[in-house]
Amino acid sequence: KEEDKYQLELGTVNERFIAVASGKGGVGKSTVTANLAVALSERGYKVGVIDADIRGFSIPRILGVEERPKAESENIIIPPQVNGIKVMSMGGLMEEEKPIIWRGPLLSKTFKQFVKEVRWGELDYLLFDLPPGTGDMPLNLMQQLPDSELMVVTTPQVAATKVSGRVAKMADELDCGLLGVVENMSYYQCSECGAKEYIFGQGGGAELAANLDTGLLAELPLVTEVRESSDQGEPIVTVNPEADISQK
Amino acid sequence: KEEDKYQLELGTVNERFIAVASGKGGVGKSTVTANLAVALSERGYKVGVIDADIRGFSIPRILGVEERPKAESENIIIPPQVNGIKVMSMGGLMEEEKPIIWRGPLLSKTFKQFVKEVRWGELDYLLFDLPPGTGDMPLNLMQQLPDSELMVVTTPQVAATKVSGRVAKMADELDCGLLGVVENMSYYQCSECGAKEYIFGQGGGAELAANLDTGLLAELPLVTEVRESSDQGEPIVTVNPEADISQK
Ligand SMILES: Nc1ncnc2c1ncn2[C@@H]1O[C@H](COP(=O)(O)OP(=O)(O)O)[C@@H](O)[C@H]1O
Ligand SMILES: Nc1ncnc2c1ncn2[C@@H]1O[C@H](COP(=O)(O)OP(=O)(O)O)[C@@H](O)[C@H]1O
Ligand SMILES: [Zn+2]
Repeated sequence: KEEDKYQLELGTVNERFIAVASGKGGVGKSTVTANLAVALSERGYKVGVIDADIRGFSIPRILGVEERPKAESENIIIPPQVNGIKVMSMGGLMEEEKPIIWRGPLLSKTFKQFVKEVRWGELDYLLFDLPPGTGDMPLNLMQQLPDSELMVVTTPQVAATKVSGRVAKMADELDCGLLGVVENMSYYQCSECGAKEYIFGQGGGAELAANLDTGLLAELPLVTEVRESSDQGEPIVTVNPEADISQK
Repeated sequence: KEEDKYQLELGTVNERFIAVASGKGGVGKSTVTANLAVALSERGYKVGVIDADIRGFSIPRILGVEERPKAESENIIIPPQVNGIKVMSMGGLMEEEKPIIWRGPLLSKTFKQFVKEVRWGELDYLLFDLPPGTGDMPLNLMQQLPDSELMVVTTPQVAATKVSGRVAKMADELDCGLLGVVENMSYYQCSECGAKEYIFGQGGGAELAANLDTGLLAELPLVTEVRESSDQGEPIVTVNPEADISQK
């Protein structure tokens, strides 16, 4: 099945390229990407992550990456690793404080470098945390890696799913595969009395999945521990493997 | 104090241009813009809103705008109104479902049109709901309307405030004024037992305000009713004027 592998310049990907995306920001795209990476790695898969959310990079923080990328030679970069996961992010290349007023062409060039000039080695999954929206970066990814599959993250708010789902329409026009929809922040359960509240609404994930003619892969609850563990650089799966959020 | 007014092509602004922005999406920027517009209008001010969040427009839905803009002549647009608030949004010009793969120059041209070719008449406040991030649109606004003042919205998560606050660094470099920071989703209070939980963390707003050497204007709780009323096109101030979220 050698021919099934996807060849990169400096590595191979045995299973899938998964682009985690959403038309809307703040829905938990980075949190879902990081937790997916750790959940796959815990199951023995070799995982790489590219934080392509150039303007809002947060993967290094959530995964607890402290090293910076190293240059093996002028055109070869060695990615930092944590829990066996290889991670490349804009966060590794720039200080967090500076505003990033970059134009399209520079973003596209940086993206190409992340894919072609990083020594990824043998991977099973290469995950991409895309910036929110339907701008330059999703376009770059779908054009440069036509075999990638989109995982669309949304909140349960039905009104927001039109915006979240726009990136899937783009994928459809560019002939990029759709893996499914993940609904995040589906409900909140009070830690004192157990009452459930649908703060961000209900049914958005199922409706978006039906609209896009794809499956609803998971409904993840809003759990304070998820945010706390992201702040500590230890995604929920490593902190508490039993928590149902990581079983999906 | 005639000279204090800001002259537009087709109108004047007596008090302020307020650009509601955040380096990060999903923090409640549109919800805060819509609620601020209604709160100001309820106090007798004449308010206009430009939904400049070209890729994620939601102001028309939150404010319950149903009419489309009308053309008075080839270069003059009459904005729709609701509760006396004049609203112009990309949402008014395009179907919600289509992916918006627009490049910078087209966005900048549309923005100019919204400011110069809309008959705003006499206003006290002109609010802008900016797209998340530090890309083209904030740049356009700060360059075209140097008198505008920035209101930065963040969540309480300290780790997220670096990203939320980036847009303020950009304003600083472009000599645009900073009005202050609004912290949104500050805490959640269980509707059954009253227990308070800091789902998204604590202290981010105060820390960002201190970092940016500006004031923390408000700390708004996460309230299910806020999302529900946005879904119904009746922002919280009109639904329940006593709710403390609209008093700020
Ligand atoms: N299931 C969840 N439970 C609790 N907090 C969450 C959950 N998913 C995301 N968050 C928090 O919500 C905020 C936004 O998540 P993030 O992953 O940064 O979104 P995006 O990448 O879509 O902008 C962060 O504060 C994060 O910690
Ligand atoms: N204070 C709040 N309480 C409850 N829900 C809120 C609050 N602020 C925002 N929301 C909800 O959070 C989501 C994101 O808000 P939105 O205004 O669209 O953010 P942004 O404009 O920053 O992307 C929406 O579902 C909105 O209804
Ligand atoms: Zn309770």
